[in-house]
Amino acid sequence: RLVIKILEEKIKSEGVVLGSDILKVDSFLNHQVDPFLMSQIGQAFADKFSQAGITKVLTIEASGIAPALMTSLQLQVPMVFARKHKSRTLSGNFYTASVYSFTKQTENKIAISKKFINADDRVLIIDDFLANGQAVQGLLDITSQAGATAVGVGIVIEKRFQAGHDLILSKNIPLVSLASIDHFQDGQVVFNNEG
Amino acid sequence: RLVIKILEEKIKSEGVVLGSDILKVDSFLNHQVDPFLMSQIGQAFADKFSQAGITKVLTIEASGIAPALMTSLQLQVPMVFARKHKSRTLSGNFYTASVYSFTKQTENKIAISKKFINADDRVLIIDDFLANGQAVQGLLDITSQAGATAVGVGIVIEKRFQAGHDLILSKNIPLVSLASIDHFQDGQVVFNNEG
Ligand SMILES: Nc1nc2c(ncn2[C@@H]2O[C@H](COP(=O)(O)OP(=O)(O)O)[C@@H](OP(=O)(O)OP(=O)(O)O)[C@H]2O)c(=O)[nH]1
Ligand SMILES: Nc1nc2c(ncn2[C@@H]2O[C@H](COP(=O)(O)OP(=O)(O)O)[C@@H](OP(=O)(O)OP(=O)(O)O)[C@H]2O)c(=O)[nH]1
Repeated sequence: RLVIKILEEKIKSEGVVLGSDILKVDSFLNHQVDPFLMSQIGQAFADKFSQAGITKVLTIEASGIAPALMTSLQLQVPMVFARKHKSRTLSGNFYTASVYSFTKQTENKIAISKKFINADDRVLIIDDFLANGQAVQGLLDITSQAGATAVGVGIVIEKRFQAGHDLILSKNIPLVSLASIDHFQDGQVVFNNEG
Repeated sequence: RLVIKILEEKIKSEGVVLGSDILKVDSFLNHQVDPFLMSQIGQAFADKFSQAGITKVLTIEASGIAPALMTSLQLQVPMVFARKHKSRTLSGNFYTASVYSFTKQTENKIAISKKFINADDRVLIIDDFLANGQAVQGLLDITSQAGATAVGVGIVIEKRFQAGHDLILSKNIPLVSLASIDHFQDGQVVFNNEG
């Protein structure tokens, strides 16, 4: 579909490969944000999951917020972003999950208020990147603690050479990734639908 | 206008006053987000500033992202969110500013990449709350370091009993606040357009 073409084009022309396994896309997704592209991304996820009876879109601050918000707008359901850091009004009862960082080799906690997810919810998880899948795993953990149902995961850019893709599929949860990177080659991005 | 009525209604019915000077609105703005309300808020700010020749919308992670994104979508310009914490691909040259926390009595740094703001930019600053104005002041500082022009500030909820409102007006920058709180009374919110 069109948004995938546009996204791949932007990654090729504006993305920068750092080291062996990081793609920097701070010009349209992670620092500066292209609102129209986000709107197209939201439409794409909403179309893919339109029949899933979704009641809530979940993501993690901060880069997941833009694509998740646009998805929730199209699905006409609330969006909840998990907190990673202490927040001014973060009090009350929370579901928490640990998210492991392979690079930092540390555990971080993410939290969602119990007020905003319950057993009747059918959850769509949205995030900007899928790498090792720890962040998505944390959101799935919280979804399960709440007794809610995870009906799908939507990812803007997945790196297929890392474990996240298979991790999610192994849980039998539908995964929609708009841009799927097979590998990096000489500082260039090679997508799964290419050479 | 309609969005102000809707916003005030939601504050009255879902907002919780904490202590003497904090309003918790985590059900539609700060944790769970109402995407349609955000869209209406974005439209309102875009309408108010439609003639200002805005080239960029600036905000700070995380709660500012939703209203700023919707505003930038309507204005058809990029949105940039300042970083408060270290980020995976945060490298390169940045403008930074200090943001003082009265409650914590600490200085925090916010940063925006020099790639995404320059002297030709006409900037609209958007944020969720206006209290003491330190966050907005930090964004104004960065705007000025870049040689750009701050053409306006859009705030979803301002607390008029704190210094931020007057601080911004003293800089002769147009300020649009959708909900303006005069004070809290017995755990209730009293708006400036009421009793
Ligand atoms: N730009 C970019 N980011 C990547 C890439 N791979 C992973 N990330 C991001 O890195 C962060 C995870 O880093 P760590 O917690 O250190 O975990 P890791 O070493 O196991 O990957 C996440 O950012 P986050 O928590 O979502 O941060 P934020 O941007 O939301 O603040 C994730 O989205 C990549 O190729 N490019
Ligand atoms: N809910 C709520 N928040 C308020 C209120 N007044 C100020 N804040 C938020 O508190 C944070 C500022 O807290 P501090 O840095 O400790 O500064 P302060 O004590 O001088 O206010 C900001 O959140 P932030 O940095 O924008 O955090 P985030 O939500 O974006 O993560 C600001 O938006 C209020 O009445 N209600």
